[in-house]
Amino acid sequence: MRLLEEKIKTDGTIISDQVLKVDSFLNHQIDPVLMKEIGKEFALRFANEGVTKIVTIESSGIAPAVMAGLYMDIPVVFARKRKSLTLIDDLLTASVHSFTKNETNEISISKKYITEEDRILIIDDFLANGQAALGLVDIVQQSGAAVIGIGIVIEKSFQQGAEILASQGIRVESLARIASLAEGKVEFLNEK
Amino acid sequence: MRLLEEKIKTDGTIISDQVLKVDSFLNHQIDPVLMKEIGKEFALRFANEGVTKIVTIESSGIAPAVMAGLYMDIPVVFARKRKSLTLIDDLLTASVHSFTKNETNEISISKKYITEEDRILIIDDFLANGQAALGLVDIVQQSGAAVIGIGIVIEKSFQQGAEILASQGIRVESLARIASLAEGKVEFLNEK
Ligand SMILES: Nc1nc2c(ncn2[C@@H]2O[C@H](COP(=O)(O)OP(=O)(O)O)[C@@H](OP(=O)(O)OP(=O)(O)O)[C@H]2O)c(=O)[nH]1
Ligand SMILES: Nc1nc2c(ncn2[C@@H]2O[C@H](COP(=O)(O)OP(=O)(O)O)[C@@H](OP(=O)(O)OP(=O)(O)O)[C@H]2O)c(=O)[nH]1
Repeated sequence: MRLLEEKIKTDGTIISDQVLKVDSFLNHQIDPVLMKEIGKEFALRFANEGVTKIVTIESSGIAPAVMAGLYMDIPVVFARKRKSLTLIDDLLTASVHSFTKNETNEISISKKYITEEDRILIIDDFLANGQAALGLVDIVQQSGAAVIGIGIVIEKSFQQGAEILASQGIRVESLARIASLAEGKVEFLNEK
Repeated sequence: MRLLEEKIKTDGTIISDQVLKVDSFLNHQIDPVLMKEIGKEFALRFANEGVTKIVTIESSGIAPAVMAGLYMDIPVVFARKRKSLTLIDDLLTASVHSFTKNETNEISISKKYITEEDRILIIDDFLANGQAALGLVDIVQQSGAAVIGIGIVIEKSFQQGAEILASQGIRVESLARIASLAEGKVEFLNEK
């Protein structure tokens, strides 16, 4: 997605050869117009698939997911990483491992909001090691719903997540695919 | 806001005489079309105020805030309740006390995203004890920016938050104002 790639080049900051900071428009400050364009793009790529609902995870997945839900005219459910005041129903849960923190966390979605009739589009902001995406796939599969595909805003193609998902036969649509963050510059896959 | 009140009556669940559960359209599952209408309503109420940016707090404030930001064509910043991978800049922080959990937490926003030139609209999903709203006001004031007002989706008028903010001279626009959750029914302020 050209607009997104341009935004990454002008407003993204490379923190290390593993980490791209996009706090100015996606992860802390949010650019609503860009989110709308991202939502529209996901809606285009997953049109005609009979998607009934979008599943994402708090917090950075919410804005892109809600915009996609608006264009597709379907509800959006976000997985919780921690207990909340009203998250008290029967829960579908999955474990998500963090390599950086070397810890495993549980994520949850109420059974009420994904049923076996659903056709689910998973959306998240980053695809890196893929643990969060795999956790969301696990939850959707537990409910009996179909995983139609995964929409990712920024994929770090040099990390394992994209490959793991592809090897599971899951369709992944990433709006920006980063081949490398080495030597202080962002190199997209299509530039190679 | 009539549409919101109707949604609360049909899809809200009263958990106790203190707590209204709206997980089916606001706090876990999100109704994007409703969020868009909520965003439009906030944009209308705070039009012509020269608002430059919206400040909210993860997670449930994000969807309403992003829709308001879309209508007002301004950026949205969400306060973090916990460290994140890229939240490493100089931070503005505030303490937020939880009466239920009897604990105090720190919320943060990077100094980069609120400066003294800004005119800030704060948006959040619920106004109850007001601690989160007060924390956001504190952060905005630390930056030197002006607090133009606070937009709340659901205000529980029987709790102290609304009154505390009013007593500080802060303009609060709540789209639904609940006078009571007693006896298993939602009573809005304008129904009394
Ligand atoms: N900005 C940025 N973030 C990255 C990058 N690579 C991974 N992340 C984010 O970091 C978080 C993952 O950290 P960990 O759970 O510790 O996982 P990991 O060490 O196995 O990668 C996720 O945030 P999250 O769960 O999405 O958090 P939130 O923002 O939704 O709160 C993920 O999206 C990157 O290059 N840049
Ligand atoms: N559904 C619902 N939620 C209520 C109600 N009253 C307060 N809350 C939410 O509960 C959370 C506040 O809990 P605490 O921090 O423990 O505060 P408190 O005990 O002093 O009220 C906030 O969630 P939050 O920080 O907004 O969490 P998140 O949803 O953004 O993750 C607030 O919005 C209510 O009647 N119904």
